[in-house]
This record gives sequence, C-alpha cells and structure tokens, in this order.
Amino acid sequence: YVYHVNEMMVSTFVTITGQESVKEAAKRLLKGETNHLPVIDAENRLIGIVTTYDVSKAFANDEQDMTVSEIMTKNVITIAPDAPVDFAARTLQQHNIGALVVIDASRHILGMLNSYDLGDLVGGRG
Amino acid sequence: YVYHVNEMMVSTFVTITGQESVKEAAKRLLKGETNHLPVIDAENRLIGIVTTYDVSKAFANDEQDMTVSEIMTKNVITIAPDAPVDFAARTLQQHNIGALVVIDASRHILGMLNSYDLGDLVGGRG
Ligand SMILES: C[S@@+](CC[C@H](N)C(=O)[O-])C[C@H]1O[C@@H](n2cnc3c(N)ncnc32)[C@H](O)[C@@H]1O
Ligand SMILES: C[S@@+](CC[C@H](N)C(=O)[O-])C[C@H]1O[C@@H](n2cnc3c(N)ncnc32)[C@H](O)[C@@H]1O
Repeated sequence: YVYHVNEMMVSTFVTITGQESVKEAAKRLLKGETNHLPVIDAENRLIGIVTTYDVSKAFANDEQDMTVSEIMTKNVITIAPDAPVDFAARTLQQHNIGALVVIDASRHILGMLNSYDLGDLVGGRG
Repeated sequence: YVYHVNEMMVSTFVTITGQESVKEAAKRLLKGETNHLPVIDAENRLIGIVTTYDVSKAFANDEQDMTVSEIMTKNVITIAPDAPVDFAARTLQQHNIGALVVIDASRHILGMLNSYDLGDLVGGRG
C-alpha cells in the first residue's frame, strides 16, 4: 500500500494575510501551536509562508516592525494531495524545511504536511 | 539493515548558555540556519533547549527582554546515539517536535537529529 499526502496532512491550520504585522504572525503561530503560517491573498490563494524561523530572524535583525509580506518567503514549496508521501519526505529533506503546503490546482490550501507527522512511515530497515 | 541515530544525526551544531539574551538566541539560530538551540551549562552539559518557536512566543508575549533560561524548555527530549531511527521518528511524532538532542551518558551533546533528515527512510509502502 502506498500512502498519499492527503492521508498524512493536517486539515486544520491557521493562515495570515500579507499586510498583518510580524507581532500578529508571532501570536497566530503561538495560538496555532505551529512553526508554519501560510500567507493568503484576498481570494484565499497561497502567496507566501512565514515561519517561527522568519519571526526569529526579523527579531535578530531589528526588523520586527515590518509587515508579514516583507519578511515572508514568496516561493513556497508546495505539494499535491495525491502525491506519494515518500516523494514529500524527500522534498522536505532537499529544501531543509519542516512543512509543505498542500494546495489544489487554483492554489487554495487543503492542508499542511509536517515532517514530524511522517514518524510512522520511517522504516528502521534499509 | 537497521539505521541508527548516529548515522543520521548532524554533528555540527550551535549551542547557547542560559544567561544569554533572547536576542542573542535569535542571532545564533539565524547563524546556524536552524530552529533548535541546545542550552548548556559551564561543564557543557545539556540543561535545556530554545527554539525559533520559543523566540517567536517571547516576542508575541512581549517577553523578548528575558534571558534564555527564562524562556527555554527545561525537560529536553533526548536520544542515545545507538537508538534505531524508527524509534527516534516515533518520538518526534509523539512530542510534536522537530528535533531530538543526541547525548551521551554524561549529558554531553553528540549531535542533533532533525525530523526532515529522515526523508530517505520514509517508505511509501505501509
Ligand atoms: C530553509 S529553513 C532553515 C531552517 C530550518 N531548517 C527550518 O526547518 O526552518 C528556513 C526558511 O524556510 C522557509 N520555509 C519553511 N517552509 C517552507 C515552505 N514550505 N516553502 C518555502 N519556504 C519554506 C521559511 O520561510 C524560512 O525562511
Ligand atoms: C511542542 S513544539 C510545538 C510547535 C511545533 N510543532 C514545533 O515543532 O516546534 C514547541 C516547543 O517544543 C519545544 N521543543 C522542541 N524540541 C524539543 C526537544 N528536543 N525537547 C524538548 N522540547 C523541545 C520547544 O522548546 C518549544 O517550546
């Protein structure tokens, strides 16, 4: 049996828009108990991602008074819901990131795939 | 063949001490390009962990002027270097965290095991 992304992703997630503050992003990451916050436009389409890494970086560089769109990563690494999870796992590893945004053909968010959610699928055997 | 933690961990890592500032933690996380910063005492033993999540949380709660020891997690989830990786992967999943600190019997740090480094081992097959 091959697992697909839509079987391992979480479908409850928090989002934010680009004009919000970095402080608001920090509050929403905390409320959502997550490291990853997809950024959406007025039509709910994915336009970026802001993480606890980006908030920490803004604080380190005295840029905490910027907006989300100024500190977010615009080129989001995404995945389709029907992709196999081993492909997703390799994508996470290649990009050195902790989560992929699962989107449909019109860039609406379907869920988030976190690296630590793949725990069950790690075979000890090579 | 069963993979062990010491074959998948990274042995280069940055650390911090408890009396440093949250701002210094943010700078070191950025320099190390990591989300996880083990906290060590004067004898280099592990006493806590501070992550980009903790820095973001401190900023959200206006506690960014605190010290590392005031915002760090003291009960660190660790793992032994000879543990099998499938056990490590399940531990990451159970605690909803992105990395384990690999320590020896006297709590000296040997490396860090990141969830996304396990990508190769995720089998698509159940
Ligand atoms: C490359 S990682 C390096 C630090 C650490 N390894 C981590 O997991 O965050 C940090 C950067 O990755 C970006 N990032 C995280 N998830 C992403 C995703 N799905 N697509 C694009 N960028 C992402 C963040 O915006 C952040 O600037
Ligand atoms: C429980 S996670 C929840 C957010 C998100 N899922 C993540 O991966 O960070 C956030 C908390 O986990 C803690 N943490 C991260 N790695 C840890 C580890 N190896 N041992 C103990 N706590 C850890 C951090 O200090 C932080 O307060």
